[in-house]
Amino acid sequence: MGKIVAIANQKGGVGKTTTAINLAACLGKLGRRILLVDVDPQSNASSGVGVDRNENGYGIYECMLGQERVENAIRTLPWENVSLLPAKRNLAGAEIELIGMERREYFLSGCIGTSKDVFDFIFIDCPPSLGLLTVNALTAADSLLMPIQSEYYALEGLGQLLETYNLVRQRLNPLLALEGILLTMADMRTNLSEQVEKEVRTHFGELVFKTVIGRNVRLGEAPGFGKPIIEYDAASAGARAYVRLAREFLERNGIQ
Amino acid sequence: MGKIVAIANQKGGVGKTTTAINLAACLGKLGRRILLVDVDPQSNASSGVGVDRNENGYGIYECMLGQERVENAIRTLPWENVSLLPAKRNLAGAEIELIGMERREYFLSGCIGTSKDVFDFIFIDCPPSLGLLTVNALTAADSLLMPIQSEYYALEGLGQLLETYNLVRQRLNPLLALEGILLTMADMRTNLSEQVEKEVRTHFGELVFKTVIGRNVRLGEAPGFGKPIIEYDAASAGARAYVRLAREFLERNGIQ
Ligand SMILES: Nc1ncnc2c1ncn2[C@@H]1O[C@H](COP(=O)(O)OP(=O)(O)OP(=O)(O)O)[C@@H](O)[C@H]1O
Ligand SMILES: Nc1ncnc2c1ncn2[C@@H]1O[C@H](COP(=O)(O)OP(=O)(O)OP(=O)(O)O)[C@@H](O)[C@H]1O
Ligand SMILES: [Mg+2]
Ligand SMILES: [Mg+2]
Repeated sequence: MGKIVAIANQKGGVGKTTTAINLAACLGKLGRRILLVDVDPQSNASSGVGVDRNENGYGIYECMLGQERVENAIRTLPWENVSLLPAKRNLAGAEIELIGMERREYFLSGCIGTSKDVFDFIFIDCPPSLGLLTVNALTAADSLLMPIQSEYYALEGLGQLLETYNLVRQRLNPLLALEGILLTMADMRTNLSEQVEKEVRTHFGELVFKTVIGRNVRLGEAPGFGKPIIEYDAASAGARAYVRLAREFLERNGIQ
Repeated sequence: MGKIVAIANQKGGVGKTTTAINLAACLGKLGRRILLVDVDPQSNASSGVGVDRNENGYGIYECMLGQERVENAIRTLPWENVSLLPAKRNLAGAEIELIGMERREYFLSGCIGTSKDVFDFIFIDCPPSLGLLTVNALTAADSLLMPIQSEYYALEGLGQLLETYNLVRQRLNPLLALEGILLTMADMRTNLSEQVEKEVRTHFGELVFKTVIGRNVRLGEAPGFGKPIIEYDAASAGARAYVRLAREFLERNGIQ
C-alpha cells in the first residue's frame, strides 16, 4: 500500500520542485515505484522532467474535476520506476473554479487515492501558497515534507505552514503526519546557513532530516535539460545529497 | 503626482521582496518619498523592515475592505523618506473573501490611489502567485517590475507573467506599462547565470535593466535585522547593486 507525501511550503523558491523531482528519481533508482504529481500551475515539476505544459494530453486538472481517469493522464518517464501526473496550462484557473464547489478540498484525494495500489510512494509538488491546491494536496496526503531554505524568511514562514498543517489535520485529514523538515540550498561557507540550521534543529529536533542539501549549481542546470540530477550529473554534490536523502527517507519509513 | 509600481512574479523566491525593500530604501536615500505596500500574506516586506505581522494595528486588509483609511495603517520607518503599509495575519484569508465580491480586482486601487498625492513612488510587493491579490496590484499599478532569478524555471515562468500582464491591460487597467525586467541572484561564476542573462537580453532588449543584482549573502542577512541593505551594510556588493538600480530607475523615469 503506497504512501502519499505532499511537498509544500508557501515560501517561494525553497526547493520544493527540486526535492520532488530528485527524491522521486533517486527512490526510483533504489527500486521503489514512484508517482510524481504536479499541482503547481507553474508546472515546474512537469517541465523539469521534460513534459511541456502546453502539449496536448490530459493533466491533473481533468483528473481532479472527474473528467478523466488518472491512468489516462499518467506519463511513464524514461527513468527507472518513475511516472508523472503532469500539470497543464488549464490548472491555472482551477483554484477559482473549485472555490465554489462542495467538498472542494477533496478533489485531489478523490482521484489519486487509487494510485496507492500501484505505486510505493506518491510525491505531490505544491505551489508557493496555502491556497486550495495546497490544501487539496494536504487533504490527500499521508504526510507533509517541508523543504526550507537556510535563510531568514524561510524560517519565519515555518510557523504559518505548521498552522495550516494543524488546521488540515483537525478539519480535513486527521491522518496527516509530518514527514520531516529538509534544509535546502545551504551554503556552509556562510554564518546565515549555519545559524538557521542550528535554530531549526534546536526547535524541531528529530523532525529535521539529517541530510542537508547544499547549494550546487548542477541542481539549477538539470531542469533545463529536463532531467533529474541523478541522470544529469550523478557524480555532483547535488546528486550525492539527494541519494543520501532517499536512503534516509526509506530508513525513516522503516525500509532498509 | 506619484507612480505606483507593482513588483511581481509568480515564480517563488526570485527576489521580489528583496527588490521592493531595497529599491525603496535606496530611492528614499536619494530624496524620493516612498511608500512600500505589502500585499503578500507571508508579510515578508513588513518583517524585513522590522514590522511584526502579529502586532496590533491596521494593515492592508482593512484598507482594501474599506474598514480603515490608508493614513491610519501607514507606518513611518526609521529610514529617510520611506513608509510602509504592512500586511498583517488577516491578509491570509483575503483572496477567498474577495473572490465573491463585485469589482473584486479594484479593491487595492480604490484605497491606495490617494497616496499618489503624497509619495513619489509606491512599490507593491506581491505574493508568488497570479491570484486575486497580484491582480489587484496590477490593476492599481502604473507599471510592472519583474525580478527574475538567473535560473531555468524563472525564465520559463516569464511567459505566464506576461500573459497575465496583457490580460490585465486589456480588461482591467489599460494604462499598465512595463517598468522592466531585473536579473537577480546572478552568480557570474556559473554558465547558467550567463546563459539566462544572454537569453533574456536577446528576447527583451531595452526592457531589461542594465543593473544586475549579484548573489550576495549580506542581502540574505539583512532581513533578520529588520533593515534594508543600505542600512545593514552600505559597503556590501548587494548595497552597491541596489544603489545602481535606484539611479537607473530614476533615469528611466526621466529624473536626474
Ligand atoms: N540545492 C540547490 N542548489 C542550487 N540551486 C538550487 C538548489 N535547489 C534548487 N535550486 C534552484 O533554485 C531555484 C528554486 O528551486 P525550486 O524551483 O525547486 O523551488 P520551489 O520551492 O519549487 O519554487 P516555487 O516556490 O516557485 O515552487 C530553481 O531555479 C532551482 O533550480
Ligand atoms: N541577490 C541576492 N543574493 C543573496 N540572497 C538573496 C538575494 N536576493 C534575495 N536573496 C534571498 O533569497 C531569498 C528569496 O528572496 P525573496 O524572499 O526576496 O524572494 P521573493 O521573490 O520575494 O520570494 P517569495 O516568492 O516567497 O515572495 C530570501 O531569503 C532573500 O533574503
Ligand atoms: Mg516549485
Ligand atoms: Mg516575497
